[in-house]
This record gives sequence, C-alpha cells and structure tokens, in this order.
Amino acid sequence: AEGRAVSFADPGSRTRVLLVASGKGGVGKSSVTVNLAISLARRGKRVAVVDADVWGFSIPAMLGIDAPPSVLDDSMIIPPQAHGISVASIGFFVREDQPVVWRGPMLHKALEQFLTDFYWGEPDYLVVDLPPGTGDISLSLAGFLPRSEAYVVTTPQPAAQRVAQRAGLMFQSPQVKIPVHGVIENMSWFTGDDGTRYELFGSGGGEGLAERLDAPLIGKVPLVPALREGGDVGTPIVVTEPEGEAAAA
Amino acid sequence: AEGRAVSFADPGSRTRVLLVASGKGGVGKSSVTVNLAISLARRGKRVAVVDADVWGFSIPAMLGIDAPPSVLDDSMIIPPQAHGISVASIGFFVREDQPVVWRGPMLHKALEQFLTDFYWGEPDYLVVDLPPGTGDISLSLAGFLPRSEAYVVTTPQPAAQRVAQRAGLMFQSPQVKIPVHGVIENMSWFTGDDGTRYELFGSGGGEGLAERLDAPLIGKVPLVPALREGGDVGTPIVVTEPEGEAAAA
Ligand SMILES: Nc1ncnc2c1ncn2[C@@H]1O[C@H](COP(=O)(O)OP(=O)(O)O)[C@@H](O)[C@H]1O
Ligand SMILES: Nc1ncnc2c1ncn2[C@@H]1O[C@H](COP(=O)(O)OP(=O)(O)O)[C@@H](O)[C@H]1O
Repeated sequence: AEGRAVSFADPGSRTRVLLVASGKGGVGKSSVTVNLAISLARRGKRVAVVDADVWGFSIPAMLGIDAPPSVLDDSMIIPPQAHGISVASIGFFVREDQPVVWRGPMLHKALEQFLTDFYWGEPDYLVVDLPPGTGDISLSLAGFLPRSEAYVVTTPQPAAQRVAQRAGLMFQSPQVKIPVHGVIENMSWFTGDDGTRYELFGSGGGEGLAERLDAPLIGKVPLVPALREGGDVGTPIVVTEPEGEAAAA
Repeated sequence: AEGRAVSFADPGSRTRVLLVASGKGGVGKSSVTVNLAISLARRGKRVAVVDADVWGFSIPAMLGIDAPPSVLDDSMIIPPQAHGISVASIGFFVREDQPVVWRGPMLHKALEQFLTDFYWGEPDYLVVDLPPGTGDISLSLAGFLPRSEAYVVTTPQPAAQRVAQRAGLMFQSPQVKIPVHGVIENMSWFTGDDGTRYELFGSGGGEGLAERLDAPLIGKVPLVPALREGGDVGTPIVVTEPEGEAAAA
C-alpha cells in the first residue's frame, strides 16, 4: 500500500537483492532468473522472486505455479511457493492471455504493492526479473530497491550485446547508481545430435558486454532444448550450474 | 511538433500502415520488419520504416545506416535511406551505447515527432517496429495511427506464444481496435550441416497464435545464421520470401 516502507530498502535488511536485466528481450532473462533462484534454493537459501516483467510475465508458468496467492486480512498477501521459492507476479492478478495495457504510473503502483503488500519475511535473496528496455519499470524498481546489485544477460551476437548493454549503462548512470556485479551470456552454443557444435548466434557478446560494463562474465549457458521444454511445462531444469553464477551471487 | 497532424492518420492517405509487434522480445520483430520492408522495396514500392522500439532500437544498425538524418529549415527532417527504404529511429539521436532512460510522456513526444517532423512524402507502405510489451509506446502509436493493420511475431514455443499473443489481444481490445492481419512464426527450425532438422524452440506456436487471434499464419521463417550475421553488420539478407508475408502485405 502507498507509503508503506519497502523492507528490502532498509539499510539493516539482510536480504541480498539481485536484479536480472537486459536492454534486449528474448535473451533468456526469465530463464536465468529461474535458474539462479533454484540454484540458490538448492543450497538451502531462502529465495524470493519478483517477476517485474509486467508485460511479458512468464515466471509463474515456468515454475508451474497456477494457484493465486492467498490474501490474509485485507492487505497482506502470502506469495505462493514452488521449488522452494516464493514468487510474486502480475500473472497472479490477470488471466494468462489478458494483456496488461497499462501506462507508467499504474505500473509503478503495481510494483510498489509487490514490495510492500506481500509478506516476504526476511529471505536471503530477492531475485527480480526486469522487463526488457530502460523505461518506467526499471526506473521505479531502482528507486524502490537502492541496495540492489545488477546482472545483465545477453546472447552472443554483437547486435544483441549493443542493445543488452543499455540496461547496464542505465544502472551505472548517475541517475540510477546501481552496481553491475556480473554479465551472463546465454545460448552460447548448440550441440547437434552428431556432436557438431553450432554457434547459432555468433560469439563474443558476453566478453564484449563484460568489458563494456567493467564487470565479470560469470557464466555461459548453452542452448539446451530441454531447458526450453521445462520452461514450457512448468518443470524448470537447472542448466550447468554456471560455476560463477550461483557461486558469485 | 505538437499539434501538427500525422499525415498517415488522414482517412484520405494512400499509405498502408503495418505494425510489427509481439508481446515478447527477441522473437525477431526487428528482423521481420527489415525483411518485410526490403521485400516490398524490391517490388518497387516506396517504403518508410519507423523504429519505435525506443529502448531496443536496432533498425539503423541492421540496415547499415550510420549517418544521421539531415535537417531542413529548423523543423523538417529528411529520413536517411538504405536499400530503398526511408528510416526514422531514436538511434539517430542518441549514441548507440547510450540508454534511453525515459518514462512514458517523453516517449509519446518522441514518437509524435517521428510522425510529424520527418518529411515522408506519401510512401506506399509505412512499416513500424514496436517495442515488446503492451505499454505506453504501443498505446501512443495506436492513437497516432488508427488506420494501421497489425502483424504479430512469435517463436514456436508455447511459452513465447502465450506472451506474444498479448500484443494481438491488446490490438483487438475495445480501447485500441486495430485489426490483426496476420501472424508470423520465426526460428521455426534449424538445419544442421548434416541435414538434420532441429526444432530448437519446439513447434505449434504459430498455429496456436493464429487460432487465438483469428488471423492467418502468413509465414514460417527458419533460423538461418546468415540472417543474424547480416543483421550484425548492416547488410540484411531476405530470408525465404515467406510467400504470404510480402504478398499479404
Ligand atoms: N539456454 C537456453 N536453452 C534453450 N532455450 C532457452 C535458453 N534460454 C532461454 N531459452 C528459451 O528461450 C525463450 C526466451 O527466454 P526467456 O527466458 O523468456 O527470455 P527473456 O526473459 O529475456 O525474454 C524461452 O522460451 C526459453 O525457454
Ligand atoms: N530467422 C532468424 N534466423 C537467424 N537469426 C535470427 C532470425 N530472426 C532473428 N534472428 C536474430 O535473433 C536476434 C533477435 O532478433 P530481433 O529481430 O532483434 O528480435 P526482436 O526485434 O523481436 O527483439 C537478432 O540478433 C537476429 O539477428
């Protein structure tokens, strides 16, 4: 509700806040968010996920959550859990095929409610999946969660890196000032049935992005059709625990 | 400039306005926009393209345009041309690696300028690449260009279709009322060196989306690494002239 404090913004909060972002859509932000959250939960951490991609919300389906959250006395909402992770998403409040046709101010309010009206307790990690781009939602979140650390996802091609990097540069801008702790390259290669390795989307985007943002390249994830299948039916698989990714977080 | 009329909105305008959209980013909207625009130009049509993906602008780089537009007397801008297409993009006004960190109202103004301050003449087609999602920009454009017809792009997996369809449902909503004339499925299959055909992203998304939006599936485009390479270096290739795509438009 308006005016209620965001617990994660409190300097004394023990929760580490990870923003998973990219200037470019379709690079695997949601998949990386789910992958990272599950890896952390498997290490015994208490993990909360906020699906802030309000137009492209996909986390509930990826985690196989189809029951809405339960509401306590009129204003506190208990986030549903799956695979050891608590989740908030706009997908709980609109039907799967209902477009969220909202302008900036409505979005800002919805995000505020995720952060203040959901009962989170004090998780070890809050992982937030941002929408693509550098518009209203990313700006509002940076305001609500000033203690965040950002991770930027790209695919290997230069065209994707050029767009993905804009989210990193926004975080590093004087208006936003959120540190970029790492870069993840996704769909780095595909291995065919005969063992041939295809760089479908080229190479070098991860390294280029890491250099441009002066942040470590903490993982390269191959294109694994089973990962896509898992996401389609709500039973996510964890691809190669990118040594750096969960460990770095 | 504010208040100047948008010529394409005039009921007497001869220009057909095609909006290329998707609820989901990274499905190939920009590639389809470029592919369609070049196919039309090769048939002798006069084609204008507006890159309205203000956060993920990529059209100038895909077309190899690196010279900014020239400005006539103080307010009329001549759009640069490449491959027989005139182009407007936010990419002309910001550096490639500078994030456009704007909220809704600023975006609305920038789009209005593309449509009123650029000297377009009267092209046969105006093709507009929309940002992913169903937020401010899509709403503003629908208001500026009420005579539009929409084309929705998806990749084959159910998770992508569920998100891609939201743009189509927004167009068909009573607030927006723009007809969806067709669906395009992209990255439908990849053929390895040994001829094995891989459905990396599954199948059925195109058909499902066409059924859900009650619109024809006008093309399926394979994942062709040369298309990606062309986009990276500014020499676009036209993939399989999807029989329906250019013909339908
Ligand atoms: N490494 C991967 N291997 C196979 N499929 C992937 C991989 N990463 C993402 N995908 C698939 O690609 C699509 C786009 O990924 P998604 O996480 O939705 O991207 P974003 O959140 O950036 O839009 C999804 O259908 C997802 O299942
Ligand atoms: N059919 C295709 N074959 C190979 N690469 C493709 C194809 N369609 C798109 N791509 C590549 O995938 C990436 C995403 O495409 P893009 O057109 O930028 O998507 P969007 O505009 O939906 O974000 C680009 O690097 C592009 O070159």
